[in-house]
Amino acid sequence: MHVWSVANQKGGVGKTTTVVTVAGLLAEVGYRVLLVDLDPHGSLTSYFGYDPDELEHSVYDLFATKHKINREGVERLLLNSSHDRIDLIPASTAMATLERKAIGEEGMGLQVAKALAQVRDSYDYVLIDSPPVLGVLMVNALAACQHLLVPVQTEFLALKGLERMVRTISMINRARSKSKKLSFTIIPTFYDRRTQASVSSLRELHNKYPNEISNAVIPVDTKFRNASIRGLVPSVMDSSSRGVHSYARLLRSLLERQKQE
Amino acid sequence: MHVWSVANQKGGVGKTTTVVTVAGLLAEVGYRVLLVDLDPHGSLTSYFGYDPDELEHSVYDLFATKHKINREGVERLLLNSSHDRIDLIPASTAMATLERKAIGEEGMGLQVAKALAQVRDSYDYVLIDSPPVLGVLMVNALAACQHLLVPVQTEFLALKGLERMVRTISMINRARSKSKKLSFTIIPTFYDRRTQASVSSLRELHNKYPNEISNAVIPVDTKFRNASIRGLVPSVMDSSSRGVHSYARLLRSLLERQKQE
Ligand SMILES: Nc1ncnc2c1ncn2[C@@H]1O[C@H](COP(=O)(O)OP(=O)(O)OP(=O)(O)O)[C@@H](O)[C@H]1O
Ligand SMILES: Nc1ncnc2c1ncn2[C@@H]1O[C@H](COP(=O)(O)OP(=O)(O)OP(=O)(O)O)[C@@H](O)[C@H]1O
Ligand SMILES: [Mg+2]
Ligand SMILES: [Mg+2]
Repeated sequence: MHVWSVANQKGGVGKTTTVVTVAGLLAEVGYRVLLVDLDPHGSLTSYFGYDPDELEHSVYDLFATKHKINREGVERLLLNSSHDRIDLIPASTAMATLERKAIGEEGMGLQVAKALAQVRDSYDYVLIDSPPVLGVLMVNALAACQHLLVPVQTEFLALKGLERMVRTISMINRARSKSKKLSFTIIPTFYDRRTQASVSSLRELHNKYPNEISNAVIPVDTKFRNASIRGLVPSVMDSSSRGVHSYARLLRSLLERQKQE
Repeated sequence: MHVWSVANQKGGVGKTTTVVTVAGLLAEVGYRVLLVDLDPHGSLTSYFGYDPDELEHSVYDLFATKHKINREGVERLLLNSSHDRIDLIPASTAMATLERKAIGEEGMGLQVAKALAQVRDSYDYVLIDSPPVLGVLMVNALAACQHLLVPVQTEFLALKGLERMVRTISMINRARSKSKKLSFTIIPTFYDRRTQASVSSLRELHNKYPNEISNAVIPVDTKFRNASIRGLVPSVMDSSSRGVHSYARLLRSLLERQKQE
């Protein structure tokens, strides 16, 4: 089972869109996919028609319990998505209180990793969506994954925020053993070749992070918004769109890289 | 002095862009404007060329001090922007730790309001940018302002998050006296009339919030990104752009509404 997290401390860069689109493409080629929504705002959960304000069981349960997390406890959280090869562990808005609750309690950073270990044989890929804030939920996302996807808007201010994200990754890696270092891929999003800001920031990203930047660039594509109306993964909604094609190229390069490791 | 905050728990909806563009338009007609960056990610601070990781003095100081906040203490925080009628109280990344520090300490929700009272005669308008998370910094933004601007992307998922924001506003209003109730304006952003998601969610916004929605709709305009490269307010960078025109219409209706109150 491969675990990929999608994170960036900047808001609105395409994290949830990356999770949903990559999940749809993996499911189309036959993989069984689990999605985990670690954002208390619950965009991924809402995307599939569930209400983060009303859900009784969610990721929150993984933090609320003092007992050991067991397989039944995790399976109780699973929800269907609109695709039969994709399941979801949803978010609830109650998770916004976890930051405060986590203070003083040791080891809250591994709850998600422990839960995923319980369903290791049921899924081929796990994709974790995270909130745009560095806190206990993002730390769980970084601790649970083997590879990190970092969507970055192709605009000037985004580069500044990325430096901070890269520093956070090196911090996490200092605590990991040599064989388990967290690798990451930078995904340029909202690319628009007509805008000088987009063109020059993409060049700057290649200069600064030549080994981590993905060759697949995600263009601005308003069709992404239509997919969320009906809760369909973008590749099912419109498999010919430019956005979906660019994510398919991204996925091919990620799978290629994985083979070589 | 009028204090307007810009807030939405959803990331990437155009909060910082709204602050910078409205500030530029107010400054152009002669008003003296103070900007306050309450987002630990510091997009507004970076926009004007300052580094939120390196700054010694920032909004953080308003929370760190046990003493009463006085005028000199606030004036020490003021920085220049690229416009001579706009000043800035910057953010620093250290503010990300304030959530944890604020636990158990009473009355941390009014630090910004107290600081602004110290410079009441120096500015005509104060615009407060906030992070995409409901926490002590957003509570300060809501407590310090008389009117709230809520940018909302014209897409399906955004409507769900808006309900939550409106509930937060009613919660805040329960603690305010009748004459000081917080009013708010919903600003539809990233509007694209070619996308079904955009058109139908704008109609839904008008149905659900007929009294709070602004008639001015902000279109998708990639020129906003170019402005941030040079740290110029959008109306100085390109006063003829569609985006700037739509914000000018918004500002006219906000000033109109204010006259009537
Ligand atoms: N390449 C793209 N082109 C155009 N629109 C896009 C693209 N990617 C995402 N979007 C749209 O932009 C908005 C923000 O994307 P998304 O919600 O995925 O970002 P996010 O990083 O998850 O935000 P948050 O920080 O709030 O979690 C959504 O309306 C989405 O449909
Ligand atoms: N109307 C618009 N059309 C096109 N691009 C826009 C528009 N408004 C903002 N943008 C761009 O979208 C990105 C996100 O905007 P912005 O940073 O203002 O959002 P935000 O709500 O402040 O995000 P955060 O939640 O991270 O604070 C920026 O790159 C900005 O230049
Ligand atoms: Mg998201
Ligand atoms: Mg912002």
